[in-house]
Amino acid sequence: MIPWVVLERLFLYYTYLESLPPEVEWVSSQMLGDALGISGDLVRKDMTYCTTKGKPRQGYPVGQLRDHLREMLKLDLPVNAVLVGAGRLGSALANYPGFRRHNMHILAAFDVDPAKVGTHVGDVPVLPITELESFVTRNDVCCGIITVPASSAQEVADMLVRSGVRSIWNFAPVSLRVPHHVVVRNENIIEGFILLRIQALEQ
Amino acid sequence: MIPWVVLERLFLYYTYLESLPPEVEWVSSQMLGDALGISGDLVRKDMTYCTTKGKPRQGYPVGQLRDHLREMLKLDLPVNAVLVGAGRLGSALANYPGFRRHNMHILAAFDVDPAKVGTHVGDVPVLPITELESFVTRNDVCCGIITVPASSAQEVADMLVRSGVRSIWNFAPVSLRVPHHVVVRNENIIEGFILLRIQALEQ
Ligand SMILES: NC(=O)c1ccc[n+]([C@@H]2O[C@H](COP(=O)([O-])OP(=O)(O)OC[C@H]3O[C@@H](n4cnc5c(N)ncnc54)[C@H](O)[C@@H]3O)[C@@H](O)[C@H]2O)c1
Ligand SMILES: NC(=O)c1ccc[n+]([C@@H]2O[C@H](COP(=O)([O-])OP(=O)(O)OC[C@H]3O[C@@H](n4cnc5c(N)ncnc54)[C@H](O)[C@@H]3O)[C@@H](O)[C@H]2O)c1
Repeated sequence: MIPWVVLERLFLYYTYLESLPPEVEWVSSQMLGDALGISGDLVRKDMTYCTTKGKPRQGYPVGQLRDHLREMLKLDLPVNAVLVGAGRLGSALANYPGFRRHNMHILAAFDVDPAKVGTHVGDVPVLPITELESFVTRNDVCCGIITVPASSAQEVADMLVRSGVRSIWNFAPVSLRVPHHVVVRNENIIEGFILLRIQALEQ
Repeated sequence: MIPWVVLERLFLYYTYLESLPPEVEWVSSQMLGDALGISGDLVRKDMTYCTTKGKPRQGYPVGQLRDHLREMLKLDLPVNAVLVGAGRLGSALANYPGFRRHNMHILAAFDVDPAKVGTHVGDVPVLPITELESFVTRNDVCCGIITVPASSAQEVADMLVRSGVRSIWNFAPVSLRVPHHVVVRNENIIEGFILLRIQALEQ
């Protein structure tokens, strides 16, 4: 198991390599470090998890390292997800073409509101919450996206865990209690704005 | 000027103090450190920016420290914002009641689509992009929120900078070029899902 913080940096190295113009064939640990705001030493330590080796004074081969990271991080593997809460934020996410570009497929959305059940958000069907568990088991779903109000978030998380998802992407401003084998990522969009205003007022 | 990374931690200490039950009257730098996953030493260093002092073996007074942080971070100051791009994501954000709870007021949205101009998203009016600059100057707007496609994001950023906003909250997946005096925060929502899937597949 590669530690979570290393995985996060490997993905950021990958994004940086992807953004380089085609004529750049070699990249040093210093360049990679500068892109992430970390030291060259830490980059070299991270690279011990990769089989692509650097050459003294030349650095790492951009194409080879980029393709190797893509394979290591399994970015080409298609991943299925379901979304619970087809409200304002849920429908913006379900409809977003950017997911498919990264091999992430939202198969269905679930809701309790009778006015939403039976409709579509883009090409994603909105199904009743009572069908969540059977849908997840039948369709090899890896991730559940939670966009319900904070008051229902834990109850929805429990349903997702019971149905067998391995990961939860949570937009509700509550911290969820889940078993160790389930990975949770909390997105706190509002926090971004609060930090921005603090910095803007400090200027 | 307090460094950005310290401001970010001060806000996270504040959020932690807010979440404590009322009967907890003292908190140690160790407890604050554990909440953020950092060392007690770093907490003590951060606290040198605050006037609330800790007491040996007792720690910091929760109520006093929380109120002092709230004042330092100017969380009670109302902040005006405008949103450019009243599409899927823009309308989910413009409509979200969570902003007002944190004294952040989205006064208007702007768009180029004639079908959207003249409508409302919740109680936020959608105005033509040609009126952006005069609206911002007339209404003391601190922040511009960018939710337009990547291809228009830089042009919209230039307009916001010309109109005098001090900060930009950018949701488009591009990095913006802005003058030093303007603060930019890039929200890359998709990155959260990619990191989650990497970790889930690694389990
Ligand atoms: N809208 C935003 O910009 C925004 C920003 C940050 C965070 N959030 C968070 O995202 C979540 C959703 O926000 P929103 O603005 O989309 O709210 P919303 O009220 O528009 O949508 C919530 C949806 O969840 C459904 N729902 C409620 N309980 C349910 C349950 N038990 N099972 C299934 N569906 C259920 C509702 O019927 C509704 O369709 C909230 O927790 C909010 O705090 C939203
Ligand atoms: N929808 C999501 O869940 C999501 C997630 C992550 C990132 N994003 C990013 O957020 C941005 C918006 O995404 P969306 O899904 O809401 O797209 P969208 O197409 O639904 O909305 C874009 C809006 O911007 C308007 N617009 C285009 N050019 C403009 C200009 N020059 N000035 C003013 N308005 C202009 C369009 O008329 C439209 O209303 C994109 O950059 C996207 O990559 C969206």
